[in-house]
Amino acid sequence: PAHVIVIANEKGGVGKSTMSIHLSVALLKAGYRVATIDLDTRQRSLTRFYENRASFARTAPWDVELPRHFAMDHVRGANAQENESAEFAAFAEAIGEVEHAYEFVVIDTPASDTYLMRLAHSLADTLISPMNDSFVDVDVMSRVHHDRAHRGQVAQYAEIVLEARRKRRLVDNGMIDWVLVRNRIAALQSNNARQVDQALRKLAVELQFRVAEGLRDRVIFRELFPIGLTALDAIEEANHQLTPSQQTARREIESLIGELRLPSRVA
Amino acid sequence: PAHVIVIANEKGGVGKSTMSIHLSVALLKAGYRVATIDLDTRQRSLTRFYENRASFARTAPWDVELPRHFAMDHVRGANAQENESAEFAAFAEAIGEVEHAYEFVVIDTPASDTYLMRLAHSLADTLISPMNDSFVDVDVMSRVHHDRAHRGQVAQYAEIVLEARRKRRLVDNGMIDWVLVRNRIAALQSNNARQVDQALRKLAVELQFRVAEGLRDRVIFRELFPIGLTALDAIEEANHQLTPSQQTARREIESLIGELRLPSRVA
Ligand SMILES: Nc1ncnc2c1ncn2[C@@H]1O[C@H](COP(=O)(O)OP(=O)(O)OP(=O)(O)O)[C@@H](O)[C@H]1O
Ligand SMILES: Nc1ncnc2c1ncn2[C@@H]1O[C@H](COP(=O)(O)OP(=O)(O)OP(=O)(O)O)[C@@H](O)[C@H]1O
Ligand SMILES: [Mg+2]
Ligand SMILES: [Mg+2]
Repeated sequence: PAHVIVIANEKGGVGKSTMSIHLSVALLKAGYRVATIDLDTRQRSLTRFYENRASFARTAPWDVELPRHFAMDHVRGANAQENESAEFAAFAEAIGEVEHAYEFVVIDTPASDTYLMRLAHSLADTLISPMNDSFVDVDVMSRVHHDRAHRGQVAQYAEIVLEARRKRRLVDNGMIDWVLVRNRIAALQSNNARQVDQALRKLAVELQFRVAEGLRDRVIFRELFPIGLTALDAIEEANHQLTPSQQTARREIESLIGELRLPSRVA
Repeated sequence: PAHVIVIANEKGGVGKSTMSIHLSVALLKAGYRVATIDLDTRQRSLTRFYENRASFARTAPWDVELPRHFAMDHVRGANAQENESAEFAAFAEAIGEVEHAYEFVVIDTPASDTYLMRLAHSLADTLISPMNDSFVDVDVMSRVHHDRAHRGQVAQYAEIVLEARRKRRLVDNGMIDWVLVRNRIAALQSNNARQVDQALRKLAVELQFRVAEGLRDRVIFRELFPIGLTALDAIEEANHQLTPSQQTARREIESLIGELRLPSRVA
């Protein structure tokens, strides 16, 4: 069955959609059969990227790869139970359609504690949580408190992952490989970034995740969203000159994929 | 009555809490009576900052200003109507306590479409929406589409503001001064940032907001979160050397406050 990659972090704006975009395009370009699912039912950044890419593909001078894409809807009835059952049914149908026909399923999630976001966690083979080098971001994993007595309590997002792991163990004894990926890394490493990194390495043992070097803050990771392209695409052909930074950006994505230790050929 | 400043943007991670922190501390230091309300009931970054600040204040070598702070709770019963009434009651009680006793109320909101987040919009005298220089961020205001036929539709977050304005006009004919504030601005302006700026200036006319120059991406805006301080505080005394970047950071905050055109002495 497909290897399920969930990109999630309850902290807003850490780069979940940006990672989902670059990861899914990279896997497509490596020749895998890829499905993508957007659980951010309001913002839909991943869906919007693939809409732009499909539009660009219509007139592009080369073959532009596209995944099989699903965008979930939020059900807003008065009864919370009924809403969840409807959301579950739609999501289960999408998973049912892709789990045997595709090699990878890449799932983007919203920055809020929703039913579908939690559900996705218990399906994850690889869970990727992007983070900024900031103690504001660490605080959703483990309390960053001036007062030592309150420091280090497991915080709300880590709770969600620990609970998903407990459920997963009961269902099929599967393991969630939880990878924290540093994103929007500054060119010059600050003292603050070193301290955040130290805090994460200590937390990694307690919360059982691993920390991967991610992406630097580069304009190329954001600027092609309107035309549905990435640094991985043949942007030289679309009149974009491939700058040294774009060359490096490609290598950064490739080395990040290497750190994820994804299965090479999925059964 | 108090001047209500709401910091909101459904897009995650744009800097809502960072702006709420720096704005409320700046107003406190200017001698105003300030109340703060945290409507991000899960993440509570603003609440967490003031917890750290109160803890630091206990042993600080100088008088550390603190606002009157309220952290709202999310009510999670099975009936959506009842939850909303309970949340409304708690929020109305907090507003009732501060609207005449304080000069400014600063309200931080979550990156999701919640009942309290929408309610806050209709109370705003000044609405501040931080944004990154990215078309992913523009997309929540106005559709950024490769296909011209779909480009420019009013998107989900702008809809929320337009609706709040309609409601506000009915209630007390008040005007919401909507200010988009660029945040985490790069040191070197890219072509992409120029294009985003152009898109926002055009949108400003259609959606009736104004664009303010905000904050550069500086470590000092994030690194003191664990001890509840900002660049505005007497950090020279806490053994931090005030670097040139921190001097500039102070000026950036002061000039941002100037652009907000807040009332100088509130009746
Ligand atoms: N490595 C990067 N370099 C440059 N910009 C980036 C990078 N990663 C993300 N961004 C930008 O940072 C912002 C946040 O990224 P993104 O929207 O992907 O995060 P998210 O976690 O999906 O946000 P949300 O919580 O709203 O879903 C966007 O403006 C995006 O363009
Ligand atoms: N001007 C800035 N310079 C440096 N870092 C910043 C700046 N503004 C925000 N940050 C950092 O960017 C990240 C996002 O900021 P913040 O948490 O304030 O955004 P938010 O909109 O409140 O996020 P959420 O949607 O999760 O509530 C945090 O890690 C914060 O420390
Ligand atoms: Mg996203
Ligand atoms: Mg916040």
